Amino acid sequence: EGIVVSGAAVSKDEAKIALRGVPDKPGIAASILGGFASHNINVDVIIQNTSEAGLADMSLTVSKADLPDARSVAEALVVDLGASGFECDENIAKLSVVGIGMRSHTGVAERMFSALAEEGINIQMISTSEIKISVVVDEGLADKALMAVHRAFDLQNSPF
Amino acid sequence: EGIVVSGAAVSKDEAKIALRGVPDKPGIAASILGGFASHNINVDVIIQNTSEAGLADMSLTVSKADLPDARSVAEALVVDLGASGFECDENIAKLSVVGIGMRSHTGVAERMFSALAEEGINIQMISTSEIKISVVVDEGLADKALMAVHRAFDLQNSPF
Ligand SMILES: C[C@@H](O)[C@H](N)C(=O)O
Ligand SMILES: C[C@@H](O)[C@H](N)C(=O)O
Repeated sequence: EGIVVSGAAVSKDEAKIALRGVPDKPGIAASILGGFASHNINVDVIIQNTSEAGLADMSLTVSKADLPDARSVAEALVVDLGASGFECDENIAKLSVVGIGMRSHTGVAERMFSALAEEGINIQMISTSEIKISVVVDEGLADKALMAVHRAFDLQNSPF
Repeated sequence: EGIVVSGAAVSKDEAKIALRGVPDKPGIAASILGGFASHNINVDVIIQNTSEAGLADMSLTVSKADLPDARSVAEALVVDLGASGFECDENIAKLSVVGIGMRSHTGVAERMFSALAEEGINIQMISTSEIKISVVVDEGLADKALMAVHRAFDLQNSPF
């Protein structure tokens, strides 16, 4: 594949807000991000998969310190948008693998996911870009997860 | 926020496979990527949000040329994993905005999503990394979507 995995890193200062059943129509994503922006909350990961029956789920991660604020933003959004509800979880960590030439990163993703599977670590969320594959795992398993991908990709113990 | 949006680009050679209701337990993501890897299918976007009731949805994008192959991989996976089913859609495009310092990219995401909302363009999927926000939109609206974000971020008509 011509891909070089240059590093892996884990971020434990993450908390998740999962908005469930938001209307899948133009303007909703903008309203959601607007809610967090107006409270000066930095959003890291934003994940939305395709909807079913006109309703979509959107998850965002914020720093743990911002979670109380983010929670109240989410509460208000659920009411304003008529969403089904939301969940929060601060027991998470984000693990990322960085590589060059990852437009064809099927093999890298498979190796990363297999390494986690072999440790019995469940993958809660996945988000990718050309150079990075990020997953959300249980925070208590973050160190084990990082070591697993370091081994799988033969990396030294250094971020990126 | 100290963020500079350096460019935007759209990729029309994209087709989506959405696997629905896959078991949310270790090893599943690895099996899914293994299925595509063994058929030499390049996967671009991988999106998985948190599960509900022990079932997760995972979407992947592939090139349009790979869709027939990817579809048969998906059919087999649904059977092997006991998933609920899958959907395909080749009528999509991926629009990305790239910036520097996007760890706090709430404002950039809001501006991007608002620009699309103002054109009545529905956002089907969202995936982010520190330097990039990618959305999937209807392929027929791809050019309009790119122009909207170029205007919103005052960009010239050049990718990245
Ligand atoms: C769900 C949300 O992304 C919606 N489809 C929008 O375009 O804003
Ligand atoms: C759904 C899938 O990501 C599963 N949680 C896994 O770890 O493989």
